[in-house]
Amino acid sequence: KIPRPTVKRLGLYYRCLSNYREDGVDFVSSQDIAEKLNIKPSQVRKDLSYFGEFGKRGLGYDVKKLLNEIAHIIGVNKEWNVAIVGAGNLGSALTSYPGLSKHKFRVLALFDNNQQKIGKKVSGITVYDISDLERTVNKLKIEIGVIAVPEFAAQHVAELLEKSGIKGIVNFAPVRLRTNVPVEDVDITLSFETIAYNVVKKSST
Amino acid sequence: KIPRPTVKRLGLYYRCLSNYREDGVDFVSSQDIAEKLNIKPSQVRKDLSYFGEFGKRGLGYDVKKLLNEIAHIIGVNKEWNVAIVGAGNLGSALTSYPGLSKHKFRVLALFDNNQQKIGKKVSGITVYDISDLERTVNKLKIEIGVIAVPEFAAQHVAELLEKSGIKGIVNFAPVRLRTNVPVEDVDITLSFETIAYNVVKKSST
Ligand SMILES: NC(=O)c1ccc[n+]([C@@H]2O[C@H](COP(=O)([O-])OP(=O)(O)OC[C@H]3O[C@@H](n4cnc5c(N)ncnc54)[C@H](O)[C@@H]3O)[C@@H](O)[C@H]2O)c1
Ligand SMILES: NC(=O)c1ccc[n+]([C@@H]2O[C@H](COP(=O)([O-])OP(=O)(O)OC[C@H]3O[C@@H](n4cnc5c(N)ncnc54)[C@H](O)[C@@H]3O)[C@@H](O)[C@H]2O)c1
Repeated sequence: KIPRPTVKRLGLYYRCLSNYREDGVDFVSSQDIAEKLNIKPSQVRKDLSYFGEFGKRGLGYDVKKLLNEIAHIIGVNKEWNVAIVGAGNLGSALTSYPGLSKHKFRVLALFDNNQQKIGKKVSGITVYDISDLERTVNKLKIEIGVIAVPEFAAQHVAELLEKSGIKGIVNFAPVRLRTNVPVEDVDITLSFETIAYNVVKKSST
Repeated sequence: KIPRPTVKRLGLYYRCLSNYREDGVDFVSSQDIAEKLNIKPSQVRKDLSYFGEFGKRGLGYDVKKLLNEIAHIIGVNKEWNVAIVGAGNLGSALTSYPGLSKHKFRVLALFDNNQQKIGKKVSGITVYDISDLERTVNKLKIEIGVIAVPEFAAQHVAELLEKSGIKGIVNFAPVRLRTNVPVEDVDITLSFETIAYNVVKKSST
């Protein structure tokens, strides 16, 4: 079993290696990767060792080969169809975020229960009625559902998504969901706590 | 130097221990914490060892004591004044997100350069003109700036924030900023890659 933080870092490694490839670099060391990501080279070696041997003695890691391997592991080569439930501020920001489609996550539908939003478009994507969730998830072959509704509605929406046959959920509501489908909770306050720690550290050195 | 992933996990430990305290639990083991966070107990022990000895043989960790210690380390006891630049979809979602104020990050001001948004309020917070950034940051004693503007404007906004005397930046724009102030980049696509990996793993087991 690969630890969760390692899986999260794979996305970072993929970005970092893509930048090196764009710059025409063929081989990199664990130090080259670690510097860009502000982590230790030993952490890079440890993470990559979970997936087999990629480094060549003296030469370092083969950028193209490692990119292909990581792409395969994190499903980068695959297009993922995404639906966002909650066409509010957050749902709209996620729909228009170019980072998602750049990493092969295509938002194909938004869902809401507010009659004034249903039928409208956000960045070209239609807002469907939440009662059409199951039919639309099957029709558009949607695999990932995003929960961007208020806290009180999140558990109910998770159950609707599970019933519709969705394969994974990215949850932004500050609620622990009870569901059989894999869930990834997102909480941006952790980034604020990290910056607070770095600010305190910087002022005391 | 404490590794960055460890700092990020401290926020998670703090949440987990607060829940145990609310349930009236006085002592917990590294296993009790690890189970809730889906990580290994050895990772919990390793992380907490950076900050000194808290566990008591046989009893486990003293919940109240550990909470106080972590609170002190990640600046939880301190109120942080926050300004968000970019009163669009993302800026609005962040302003109304209850998670921030719950963890003592108070959004006190929004900034924008769109004349139609300036002077309006989002969840009770005033949208100021970006040209008033320096004066308002000093008046409201703002320490953390959030960048929620389009990619092309992010570097310019980072320079304005640095000039205004801000101490730390949380950056949502998909751009690597050049600034002397500590920056924490947020990219939610990493959560999508993690869920994609878990979905692929689940379907192959
Ligand atoms: N995790 C994070 O880092 C983070 C950051 C910001 C916001 N949030 C959370 O994201 C959620 C959305 O925030 P927002 O600012 O976009 O709120 P919002 O009020 O702007 O949008 C919520 C949308 O959900 C819709 N909705 C409500 N109940 C529904 C239901 N049962 N079915 C379908 N749609 C429903 C509403 O009509 C509305 O359009 C909130 O839970 C907020 O706490 C999380
Ligand atoms: N990192 C992530 O996970 C993530 C997720 C979603 C969106 N985003 C990013 O967040 C940013 C904002 O997204 P959005 O959907 O809210 O966009 P938006 O267009 O709704 O909002 C952007 C706001 O910035 C303002 N603005 C533009 N230039 C400015 C300047 N020089 N000074 C002050 N204000 C200025 C605009 O007037 C607008 O109100 C984008 O860069 C987007 O790519 C990141």
